[in-house]
Amino acid sequence: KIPKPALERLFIYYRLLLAADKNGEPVISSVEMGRRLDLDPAQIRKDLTYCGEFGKPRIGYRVDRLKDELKRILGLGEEKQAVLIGVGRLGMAIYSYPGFANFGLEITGLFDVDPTKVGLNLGKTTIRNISELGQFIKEKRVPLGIMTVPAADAQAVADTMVAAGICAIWNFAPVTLKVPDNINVRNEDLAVGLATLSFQLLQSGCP
Amino acid sequence: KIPKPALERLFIYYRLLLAADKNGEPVISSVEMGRRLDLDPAQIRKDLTYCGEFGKPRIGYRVDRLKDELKRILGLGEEKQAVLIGVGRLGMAIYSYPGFANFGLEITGLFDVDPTKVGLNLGKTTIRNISELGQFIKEKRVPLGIMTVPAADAQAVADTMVAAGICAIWNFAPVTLKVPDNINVRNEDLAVGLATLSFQLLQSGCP
Ligand SMILES: NC(=O)c1ccc[n+]([C@@H]2O[C@H](COP(=O)([O-])OP(=O)(O)OC[C@H]3O[C@@H](n4cnc5c(N)ncnc54)[C@H](O)[C@@H]3O)[C@@H](O)[C@H]2O)c1
Ligand SMILES: NC(=O)c1ccc[n+]([C@@H]2O[C@H](COP(=O)([O-])OP(=O)(O)OC[C@H]3O[C@@H](n4cnc5c(N)ncnc54)[C@H](O)[C@@H]3O)[C@@H](O)[C@H]2O)c1
Repeated sequence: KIPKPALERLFIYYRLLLAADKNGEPVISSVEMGRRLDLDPAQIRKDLTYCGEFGKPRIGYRVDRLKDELKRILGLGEEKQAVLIGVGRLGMAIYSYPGFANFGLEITGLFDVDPTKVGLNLGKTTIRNISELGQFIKEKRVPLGIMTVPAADAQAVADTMVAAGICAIWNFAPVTLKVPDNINVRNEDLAVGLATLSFQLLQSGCP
Repeated sequence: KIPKPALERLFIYYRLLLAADKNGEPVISSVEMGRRLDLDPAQIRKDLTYCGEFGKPRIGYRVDRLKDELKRILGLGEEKQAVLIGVGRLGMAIYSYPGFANFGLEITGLFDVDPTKVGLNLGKTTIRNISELGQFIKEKRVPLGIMTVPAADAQAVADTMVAAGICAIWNFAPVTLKVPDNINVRNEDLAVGLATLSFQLLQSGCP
């Protein structure tokens, strides 16, 4: 089992290799990777042994081979379906972001309660009413739900998804969701990220 | 000095107390806080001693007093100015989000390169051209810069801000910024967050 901090770094190496491959770089060393990512090359070499990758001394890693290996290990080749609930400011930004496709995510269902939004066609997907969410997850066996609804609505939406068999929730609402232990929940609390940064500002006495 | 994980929890307690105060709750216990946040009440009590707060046994904490104490300790009463660069999908969502005001943040400058956006008036602020960024930061002594520009442009924008005397950068672009050590940088890498969640899905064998 790969420890979480190492796992997050492997995704960052994969993204770096995608760019290096596009640039036509045949090989890359852990020292060069370390320079671009501001990380310790020894840490990078250690992380890459989790996927059985050993570079050649003084040459480094073959970019195309290492990229494909990471893609396989991290399960990035597999298309993962997701539904997104709450097509507001943040929901729209996430839905239309092309960068998630690099990680094999496809948002196949959009849901909202706002009558002026339900029925709107956004590219490949039409916004459906929240009442259809449970059935959609069940029928299409969607594993992942992305929640960008207001804090007050988050728990109810989570309950609907859990009842329909969702396996993981990516939650942007600033609330702690109560879900069974077998459901993976990842909370992105952007406001706390900002608050922590401004506290550090205060402590450093700036401006 | 408060360790970072404890600091992040103190902001979450503050947000919970804001809501409890609005609901008119006079007191709250660490056990009740733990229930709402899915945290260990002993951990909550320990965190609150960082700000010299000791609840009364079996009664708990006075909501208004604890809220104000946390606000003081965390420096939330002080208005902090910020500039936001890159008024695209994510930039717009962040600019128009009312939740950041709870943490004393006010975005007083918007910057972009897109001629169709420069000059647009969004509420209190007009989008300015990126060429004015350096001068704006210097003149108004803005401490914090929020970057929601494409990855390829991020380093150049950071360099402009550092030269103008910015103290902290909140970066959403998936790149590692090279900045002097005295600048606080917080990276929000949403794609890696998602990738980690979907990897856990794979490992749990769902659906
Ligand atoms: N915008 C940001 O930058 C930002 C930052 C941090 C956190 N958040 C959090 O992300 C969430 C979304 O924020 P936003 O700014 O996009 O809000 P928003 O109000 O722009 O969008 C919310 C959307 O959810 C829909 N909705 C409401 N109740 C619903 C329900 N029961 N089922 C389905 N859809 C429902 C609304 O119709 C709306 O379209 C909020 O919880 C917010 O606290 C947003
Ligand atoms: N949208 C998302 O959900 C999301 C998720 C993860 C990461 N990100 C990252 O956040 C950043 C913004 O993403 P987005 O989806 O909002 O992109 P976007 O293309 O919608 O917006 C980018 C904005 O930056 C402006 N810009 C470009 N170069 C600039 C420069 N040199 N100076 C000032 N402004 C400049 C563009 O004109 C545009 O308005 C990107 O780095 C992206 O990788 C976005």
